[in-house]
Amino acid sequence: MIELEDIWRTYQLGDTTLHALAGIDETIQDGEHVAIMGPSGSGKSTLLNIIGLLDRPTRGTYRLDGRAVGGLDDDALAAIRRRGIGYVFQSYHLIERLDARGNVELPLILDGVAPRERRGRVEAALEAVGLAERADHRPSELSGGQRQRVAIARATILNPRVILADEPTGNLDSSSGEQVLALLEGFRARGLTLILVTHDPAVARRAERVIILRDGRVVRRMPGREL
Amino acid sequence: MIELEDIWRTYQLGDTTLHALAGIDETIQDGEHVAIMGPSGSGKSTLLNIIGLLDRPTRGTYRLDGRAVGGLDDDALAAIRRRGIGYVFQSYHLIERLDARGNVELPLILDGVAPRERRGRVEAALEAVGLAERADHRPSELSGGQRQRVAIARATILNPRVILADEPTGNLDSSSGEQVLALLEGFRARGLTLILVTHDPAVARRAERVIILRDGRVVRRMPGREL
Ligand SMILES: Nc1ncnc2c1ncn2[C@@H]1O[C@H](COP(=O)(O)OP(=O)(O)OP(=O)(O)O)[C@@H](O)[C@H]1O
Ligand SMILES: Nc1ncnc2c1ncn2[C@@H]1O[C@H](COP(=O)(O)OP(=O)(O)OP(=O)(O)O)[C@@H](O)[C@H]1O
Ligand SMILES: [Mg+2]
Ligand SMILES: [Mg+2]
Repeated sequence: MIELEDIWRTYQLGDTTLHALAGIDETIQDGEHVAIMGPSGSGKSTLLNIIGLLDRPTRGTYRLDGRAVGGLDDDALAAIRRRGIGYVFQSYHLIERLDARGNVELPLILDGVAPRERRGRVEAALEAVGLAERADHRPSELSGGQRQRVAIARATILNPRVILADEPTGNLDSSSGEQVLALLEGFRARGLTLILVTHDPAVARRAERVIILRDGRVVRRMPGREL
Repeated sequence: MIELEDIWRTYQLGDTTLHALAGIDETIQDGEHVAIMGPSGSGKSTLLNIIGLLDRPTRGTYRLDGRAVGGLDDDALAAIRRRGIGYVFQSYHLIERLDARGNVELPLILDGVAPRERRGRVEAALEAVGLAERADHRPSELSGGQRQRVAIARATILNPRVILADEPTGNLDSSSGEQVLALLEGFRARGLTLILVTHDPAVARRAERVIILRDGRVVRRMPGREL
C-alpha cells in the first residue's frame, strides 16, 4: 500500500522557489491500476520518482506498506527498490555498453539469480516485448521504441510488486503500445500494483482510476472509464 | 526539394545483415507537410537522419535541391545542415551544461548573430513553446516534455527551410502538443517544408500527405485527411 500524506517537493533556483509538488494526499491500494495525467511540467515524473524511492519529498510523509520511508537511509531504500519496485523511466536510462539482453539481465544478476535461470528468463522477457531478434543490439543500435521496450522488460523481469511506468507508450506505434500495455496489465493478475504516467487518454482509460495533476497538485480523480 | 532514389541503409552486426531502409523512392516538394508513420523499428528515424544529412545511405542517391549530396564531405554537409535544416530529435540531444536559453541560443551563436539580436529571438522562441519561465533551467531541471519543447525551439530558431521532427509530441499533453504543432505548422506559412515522424494519427491527420513505412520500405501513401 502506498500512502502519501501532504507531500511537497520544492526546488530552490537562485532566489526562486519552485514547488514541483505542492501538497499531494493520495493512497494507492495493493493491486490497483492507476493512471496519472496532467500537463507537461505538472509534477507527474516527480511524483513517480518519490513513489519509486528515487527522490525524497521536501515535506510530508510517505508510508510504503505501513512503514514511513522518510527515515530510511539510501542503502535501505535501494534494497526495497531493487526487489519490490520496477521502474520504466521517461528517458529509459539503459546502459549503453550492454546490449538489450545485458540490460534486461542486470536486475537478475544483482538479485543473485543463477546463470542458467537468467538465460531463460531474459529470453522470455525479450520475447514478450517483441525484441527477441534485437537481443544483441546495444541501445545506440535500437530504435526509440525498441529502447523503450528494453526498459519495460528490464523493469518487470524481477516480478516486482509495484510497477511504475513513465509514459511507457510515448514512442510506440499502436500495435507495439498494445503489446506493452497487455504485458503490464497481465502482471496485475498476480496482484501487482501498476501506476502509469501517460498523456494518452486511450492508455489512461484502461486504468481503474485516473489522477490528474496540475501545478504539483491533484485537481481531479475519476474512474478510467469516465475518460 | 528532397529526392530519394532507391535509398538503402544497411547495418552489419556480426554475420547478420540488417536493412534499416530497403529501397526508398520518394520526392518531397518544397513547402510540403508530410507525416511519416510506421511500427517501432520500421526505419522512420533512419530515414529522417538521412534526409537531415546526419547519416549517409549505404546505396542510392539523395538529391537536395537538385544536387546529389552523396559526394559532399562532412564539412559541406554540416554547412548545409546548420543553415537549412532544423532537426528535433527523438531523444532531444540537448546540452546538459547549458540552460534552456543557452541551448536555444546556440544555433544563433554558430550563425554569427549579434548578442542583442540573439537575446530577443531566444526570448521569443521560448515564449512560443511556453517555456519563458524555465529559461534558466538546465535539461536535468526540466520535465520530459519541457526538454522536448526546448529541442523544438532550438530546431526552429534559425528559420530553416526544412524542419524535421521525430515524434515531437510524444511526451506532451494534448494542450502543449497543440501549441507545438501550431508553431511548427505556422512556419509553413513561409514556404517551409515540414516532415514529422509520429505515432499519433491525430498528428499525422494534419499533414497533407502521410507515408507509411514497414520493415524499411514505403508500403502506403495517402492524404492526411484519409487517416
Ligand atoms: N546502429 C545500428 N545497428 C544495427 N541496427 C540498427 C542500428 N540503428 C538502428 N538499427 C535498427 O534499424 C531499424 C530501424 O530503426 P529506426 O530507429 O529507424 O526505427 P523507427 O521507425 O524510428 O522506430 P521507433 O518508432 O521505435 O522510433 C531498427 O530495427 C533498429 O533495430
Ligand atoms: N532539478 C530541478 N530543479 C528545478 N525545477 C525542476 C527540477 N526538476 C524538475 N523541475 C520542475 O518541476 C516541474 C515538474 O517536473 P516533472 O518532470 O515532474 O513534470 P512532468 O509532469 O513529468 O512533465 P512531462 O509531462 O513534461 O514529463 C517542472 O516544471 C520542472 O521544470
Ligand atoms: Mg515527465
Ligand atoms: Mg524512431
